[in-house]
Amino acid sequence: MGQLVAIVSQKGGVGKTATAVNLGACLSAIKRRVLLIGMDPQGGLERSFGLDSSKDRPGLFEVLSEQASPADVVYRCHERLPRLDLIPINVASVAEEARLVEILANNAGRLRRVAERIRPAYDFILVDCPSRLDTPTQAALAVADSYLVPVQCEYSSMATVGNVLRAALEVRKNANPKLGIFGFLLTMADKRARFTIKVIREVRQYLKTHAFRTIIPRDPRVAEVPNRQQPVVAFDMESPGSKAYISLAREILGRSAPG
Amino acid sequence: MGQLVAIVSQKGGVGKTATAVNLGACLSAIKRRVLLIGMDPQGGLERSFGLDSSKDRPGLFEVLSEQASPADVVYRCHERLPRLDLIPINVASVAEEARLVEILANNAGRLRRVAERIRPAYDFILVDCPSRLDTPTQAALAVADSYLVPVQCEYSSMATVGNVLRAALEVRKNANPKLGIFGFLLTMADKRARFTIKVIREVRQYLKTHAFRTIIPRDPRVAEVPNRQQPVVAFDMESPGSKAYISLAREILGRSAPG
Ligand SMILES: Nc1ncnc2c1ncn2[C@@H]1O[C@H](COP(=O)(O)OP(=O)(O)OP(=O)(O)O)[C@@H](O)[C@H]1O
Ligand SMILES: Nc1ncnc2c1ncn2[C@@H]1O[C@H](COP(=O)(O)OP(=O)(O)OP(=O)(O)O)[C@@H](O)[C@H]1O
Ligand SMILES: [Mg+2]
Ligand SMILES: [Mg+2]
Repeated sequence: MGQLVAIVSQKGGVGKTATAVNLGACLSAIKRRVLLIGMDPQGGLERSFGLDSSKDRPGLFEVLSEQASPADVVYRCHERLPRLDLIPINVASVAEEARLVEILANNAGRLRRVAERIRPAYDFILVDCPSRLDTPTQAALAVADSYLVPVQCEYSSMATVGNVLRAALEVRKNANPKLGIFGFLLTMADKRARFTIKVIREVRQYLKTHAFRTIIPRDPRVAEVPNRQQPVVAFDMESPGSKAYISLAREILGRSAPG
Repeated sequence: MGQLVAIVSQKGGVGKTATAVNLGACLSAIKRRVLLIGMDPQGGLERSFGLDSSKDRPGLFEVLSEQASPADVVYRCHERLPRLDLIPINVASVAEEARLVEILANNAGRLRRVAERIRPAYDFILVDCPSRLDTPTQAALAVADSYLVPVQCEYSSMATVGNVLRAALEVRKNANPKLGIFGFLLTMADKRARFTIKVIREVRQYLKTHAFRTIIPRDPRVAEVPNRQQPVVAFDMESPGSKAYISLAREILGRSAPG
């Protein structure tokens, strides 16, 4: 049975989408079957694979508004990564975004049914959430087994970690008693910057074993992903970003149960 | 009469809060009276001045829920910047965030009345919006004279500029016919990175005179702001980030009307 992990952060631009794309690719390259689900209306996940929001083919929006079934919305991401699939959010306007948020808030059962239908076919399901702690993220946490929080190695990102923990505890209390911590991932580390060292120390002190040992460095090749429309391992296996996401995938597979 | 400018981007981590704090400080240092308003529930703006969300003193949340008047929620930001004031959003939980969003959606008049009450006392009012195009941002655009869009010099940020333009046009059509473009600001430019040059070229080609000439470089001193709890000009006038925000303030004051 697949582990469903929500990738969550209230702070924007910390590497949620980059982690979904690149960790997903690395896990699938080590023989795991992985599904990525876009839950961020800006559609960064689908754009990372060249699949822009388009009404010619259905996505999560159509499934949750009961115009398509889950099987219709699963897409292959890359021909050299056959075990990596994607469900794009497929929201083409602010009006559709509002409709999706309304469905998630009022029909929690729909997302749950989708998750239960697809879960058996995968080892990992990674859900890319938007930078907010309200409905879309709460809905993802309500069906998740655990959550992964990217923490950019900058002061501004540290400050909101407490809000994420509080929001996850709320969901655990009200909707999903099994919700656990998958881990906190330090991202965009630049060892030359004074604040990077400080943030790493604080995260390790405050979050202890919940922080992954692997740290993702700032690597311009990772920032090329939205332009190359493929994960960094697919075009530069030797880059620092690729090596870090591969080591993260191995660290995850080396653990028995999640965090 | 003060110009009310909403700082908007669907992409997260592009420098919305950094621009509100640092551009606000520079405009106030050149003798303009400036008010910053936090509209992002994560509270990054107030944290940049050391004013965490606290229920000991009221903020925007209390004004919009009619527990306080606008005059009660204006705070001084820094003793050496006497012309820079701040209204913190003051949202302390996800439940309060939901309440605020509900008020903004159903009582558009309240924010409008607050804006009209405070506008005469300032030359510029900068509203720091969250990384989303739904209710909080739409409410800010509905009362704004114009909007400023930070565009991080990375591929992922370019991709959502079209969504911002579409969302602003919707608001212009339905709620605020005077809404104009204040400008598009290139941020975190790193001239060594190939994608920086490409994004600058594309923004200039696509947005022409709506793009500010001033470009904000990636500068670790700017990333120190949340830790030092003051704008970068207040602790390092000579840093590349300070010089860029000072030149941006001069470029804005040198124009007759907004773009
Ligand atoms: N390790 C890295 N090194 C360099 N750049 C990175 C790295 N990880 C992500 N980036 C870049 O940083 C920016 C932010 O990353 P990303 O979009 O994944 O963050 P996010 O948390 O999903 O943002 P949002 O809040 O918009 O959802 C993107 O331009 C991305 O390409
Ligand atoms: N010119 C710059 N040089 C270096 N770092 C910067 C610069 N501008 C902003 N930063 C840093 O980049 C990160 C993102 O900036 P900021 O928080 O202002 O973006 P935002 O768009 O407001 O993000 P959010 O989506 O969370 O609201 C922060 O850690 C900030 O300190
Ligand atoms: Mg994202
Ligand atoms: Mg911000």
